[in-house]
Amino acid sequence: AASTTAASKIYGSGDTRVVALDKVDVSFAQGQFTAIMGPSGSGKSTLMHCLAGLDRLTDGAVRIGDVNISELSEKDLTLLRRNKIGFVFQAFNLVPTLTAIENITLPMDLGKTKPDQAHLDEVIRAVGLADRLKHKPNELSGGQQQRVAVARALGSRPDVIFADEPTGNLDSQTGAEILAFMRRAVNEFGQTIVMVTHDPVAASYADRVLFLNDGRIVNELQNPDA
Amino acid sequence: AASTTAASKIYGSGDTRVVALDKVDVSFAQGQFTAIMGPSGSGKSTLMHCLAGLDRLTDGAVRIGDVNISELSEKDLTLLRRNKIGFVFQAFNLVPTLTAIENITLPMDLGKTKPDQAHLDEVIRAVGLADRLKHKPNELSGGQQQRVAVARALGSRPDVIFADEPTGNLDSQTGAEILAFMRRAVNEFGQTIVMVTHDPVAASYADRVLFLNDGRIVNELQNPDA
Ligand SMILES: Nc1ncnc2c1ncn2[C@@H]1O[C@H](COP(=O)(O)OP(=O)(O)OP(=O)(O)O)[C@@H](O)[C@H]1O
Ligand SMILES: Nc1ncnc2c1ncn2[C@@H]1O[C@H](COP(=O)(O)OP(=O)(O)OP(=O)(O)O)[C@@H](O)[C@H]1O
Ligand SMILES: [Mg+2]
Ligand SMILES: [Mg+2]
Repeated sequence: AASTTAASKIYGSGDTRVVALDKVDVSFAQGQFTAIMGPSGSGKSTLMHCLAGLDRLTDGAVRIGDVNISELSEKDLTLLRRNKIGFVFQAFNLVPTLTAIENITLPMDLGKTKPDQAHLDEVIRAVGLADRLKHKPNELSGGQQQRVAVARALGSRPDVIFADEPTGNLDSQTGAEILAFMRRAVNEFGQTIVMVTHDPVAASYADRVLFLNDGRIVNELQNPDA
Repeated sequence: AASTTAASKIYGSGDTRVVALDKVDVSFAQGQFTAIMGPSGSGKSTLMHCLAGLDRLTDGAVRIGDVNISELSEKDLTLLRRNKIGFVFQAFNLVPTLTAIENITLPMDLGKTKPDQAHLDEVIRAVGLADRLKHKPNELSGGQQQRVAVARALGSRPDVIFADEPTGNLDSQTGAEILAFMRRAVNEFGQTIVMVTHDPVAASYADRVLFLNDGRIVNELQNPDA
């Protein structure tokens, strides 16, 4: 569903040079749930943003499906992202002037696609926001904002979901609801999920765990248990 | 060091009415390390903001030291916050145009106080940011931004530190460095720390854990182990 070949991302130069990704080869099969763990600053968000076409590599290639996304025009990349990719940002990136429900349906409203209402209701139930839909982000707790970001990525049922630390601001019970929903999305609908997490319990929901350090994949675990 | 009496915070009215805090009585002794846990949306950040004078209660009182802070002028409240209180925000609240080190020393620069350089160096070492000090927030990972926010609250060695989920974006090793530093600050300097967390391992560093649900304190554990 997604892959990188020799992906490198370098910031700055001279003594401010930072190699955020160092020739990373990784691939995510359709219908697979992968967790990515690693120290703070090891390149996880950078990898996710480059995979989703939100940032450009310095070197190497990214494929979504069988499309090399660096060959796409800005317009086609935007369409690909809107139709095929859901992204949960580490910093949520909600629109402050829209309510929770407007934030959640924003990708579909922009793409003028009608949501599958039963699926959307199920997403809203799983994230526990049914009684907060009319609130704006500044009227929500940190974890509620995070859940709006999660629901926005899941609501359109995209082929591939990139979730950057989706449960970091949630208590274990609220997080478990979301992780169980994501597990079902993979099992029942064949969606592909790539989830960055610092929480081993969250990682245990995945089919495999990749470990990143200093911009490289240094280890891989299959079928992890907490 | 800090306490509330019958603290209530109510948002909205009619059917958008939310009771975020419900007559909360709590007190934090000088030199005590308290963790606060509870479901997402249970009122933890609201309690912390009201304790630190960043938000006003609908009813009840907050004391810092023996001062009822609702009786202070805006000017005196600002001085109290700057001199006595450190706050780690759940959303970090860094200044985007300042570098990491400028963000860290901002409270002291505003107050025109000179930092204790040895202490500041120790804080920077504990949060692991020595090689990122000249970076701006948008050149830092999520966890690095969180660590800047932590260092800013600790750097001036305030009497009371309120930390709202200070390790949520950190791997366990980076988080442990910060928690150990906070434990030392309490043990060696008699600082008071109130830390909201969703992580039981982080809570185990505290002297006691308070559990919040629906705006009330529902349980308390002394000397918790993970
Ligand atoms: N301006 C507002 N208007 C209406 N409701 C609000 C407003 N601000 C906060 N709330 C509500 O108050 C409740 C408590 O919020 P608070 O931020 O204290 O929760 P929290 O315990 O910190 O949660 P989290 O663990 O998700 O950070 C939430 O249910 C939230 O929706
Ligand atoms: N614009 C930039 N200029 C210089 N360095 C940068 C820039 N953006 C990111 N970096 C650096 O790239 C590295 C990788 O960042 P990234 O956000 O991918 O880390 P991460 O693994 O997601 O960390 P965390 O767990 O803290 O979120 C970090 O060390 C960061 O400081
Ligand atoms: Mg990150
Ligand atoms: Mg909060």
